[in-house]
Amino acid sequence: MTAVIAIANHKGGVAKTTTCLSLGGALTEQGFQVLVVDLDPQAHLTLSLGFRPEEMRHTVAEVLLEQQSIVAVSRETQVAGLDLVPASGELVILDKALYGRPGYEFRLREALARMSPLYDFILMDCPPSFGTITLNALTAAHLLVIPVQCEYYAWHSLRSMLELVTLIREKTNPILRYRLLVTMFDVRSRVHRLVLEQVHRVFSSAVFRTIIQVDARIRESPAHGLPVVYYAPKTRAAMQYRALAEEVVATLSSA
Amino acid sequence: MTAVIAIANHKGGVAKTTTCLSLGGALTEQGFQVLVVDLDPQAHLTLSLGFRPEEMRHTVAEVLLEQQSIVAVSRETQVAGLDLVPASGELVILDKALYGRPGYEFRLREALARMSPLYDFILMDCPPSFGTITLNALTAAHLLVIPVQCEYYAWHSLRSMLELVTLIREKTNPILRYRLLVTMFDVRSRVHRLVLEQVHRVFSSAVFRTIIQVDARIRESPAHGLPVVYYAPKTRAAMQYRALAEEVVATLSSA
Ligand SMILES: Nc1ncnc2c1ncn2[C@@H]1O[C@H](COP(=O)(O)OP(=O)(O)OP(=O)(O)O)[C@@H](O)[C@H]1O
Ligand SMILES: Nc1ncnc2c1ncn2[C@@H]1O[C@H](COP(=O)(O)OP(=O)(O)OP(=O)(O)O)[C@@H](O)[C@H]1O
Ligand SMILES: [Mg+2]
Ligand SMILES: [Mg+2]
Repeated sequence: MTAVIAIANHKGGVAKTTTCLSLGGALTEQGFQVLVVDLDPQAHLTLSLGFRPEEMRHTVAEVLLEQQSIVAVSRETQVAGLDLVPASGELVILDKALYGRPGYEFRLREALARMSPLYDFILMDCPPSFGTITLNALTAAHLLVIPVQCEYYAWHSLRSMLELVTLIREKTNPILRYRLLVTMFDVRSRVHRLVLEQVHRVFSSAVFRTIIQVDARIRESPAHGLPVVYYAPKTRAAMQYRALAEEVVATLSSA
Repeated sequence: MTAVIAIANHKGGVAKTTTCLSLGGALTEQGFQVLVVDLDPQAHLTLSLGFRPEEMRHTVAEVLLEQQSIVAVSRETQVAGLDLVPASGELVILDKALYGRPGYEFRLREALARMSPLYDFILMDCPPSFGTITLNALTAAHLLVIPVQCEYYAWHSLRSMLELVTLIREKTNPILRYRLLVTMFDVRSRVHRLVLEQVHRVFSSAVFRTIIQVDARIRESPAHGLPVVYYAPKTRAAMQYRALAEEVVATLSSA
């Protein structure tokens, strides 16, 4: 059974793309077959695996328009066991073009359902907005990972993010579960420590135990087209994303 | 003559809101009358001035729907000389509702043109996306400030941001000028120093000389409802945003 995971938060710059890339890498390292899907018109996930988004002839846009299958547009990457469905800037137009078409929220879920179970995990990187593309990802997902930065604005964005989860559960995906992941954590920051306490107090068991701390090597890995577990395997960030991968596997098998 | 400035970048988390708040504060400190406009459904600018977005009865959404004037929805803040046009979550719907209506891109510009010149500066905080709301801001602006983080993904997002500027100049706003602002700069980071060199080499005179460095007090200021120049006036970040305000004034008067 393929586990489908969305990585989403409309707050910008909280490490959605970094988490999708790093978690994907950590899962393939453990021998799982993984597909990562880039749903952001910025196409940073595509970029971070060494591709040039402007050169992608077939992207996820065609899957959402029901012109191509997932398998037809997916590509192998330089990481064994990690395939990519690329994105490009044209996704910007799709966000409006899809809106209002009957059943537009189910396009991605239906496309994934048509695939034979080639992968153990499918990870989807979402843009920092609440548009039709993010709705598609939340409708298709079994688990939603919400990366959270322990800062004032990011803390406040959680409320509307969880309102969206409630809405999605009522309308299109009653089985959707979510977990918060604390990212870019700086132990020296008083604000980070205070907000972390609030996150644990308010969300308790919905928060992954693994915390991803700030790490300079994470900033370098996308320029090398590799997840941090392959680019800098002995670093703290690589260890933390490996620990996250184990927690994700445990969460999904405990259904 | 009121100077209209948009603060936009579809890359998330690069300090758009922080810059709008801090620059607005630094300009009022110099005696200018300033209006800040929150165009993000996350409503973080509204939040950072001490308001609760869910309690806002009148927001910028009504201005874009031509139901209310700017003056009717604007509110005074606890900072003398700094008024706010608030936002709320309902802006999410507006992004789709506006699309396709004839002349939808000009709604904000027309609303600002109808105002008598009460303010010296109008600053608009944009969401991390290319939707109809950001198009409205870029169509209305004389100057676009693009906050840039010196990291791999943010560097790559600049290309599509500048393609958008070219498009806006051709279609709706031929006088639009832009400047890059380096934000959240960490002098200890090798990646930051390398990307900064590229930014200066490629964009040279289009980059503000002022660089905003990483500063813990910046993270604290929104929780106190104040721009950093009022919350922590003696800090490096406050000095840097004051220097930016002077550069912005010089840039606009040198038309
Ligand atoms: N643990 C970490 N330590 C240091 N830097 C990090 C870490 N995680 C992410 N970053 C850096 O922070 C920046 C923001 O991360 P990223 O782009 O992955 O966030 P995002 O949520 O995908 O952003 P967007 O909202 O634009 O899609 C990137 O430059 C990334 O390299
Ligand atoms: N110079 C700085 N030093 C330290 N922290 C900063 C600095 N500038 C911004 N921040 C913090 O970084 C985070 C991101 O900044 P901010 O929310 O202003 O970015 P944004 O571009 O408006 O994000 P979004 O794309 O979600 O609208 C915030 O928590 C903010 O407090
Ligand atoms: Mg991203
Ligand atoms: Mg913002």
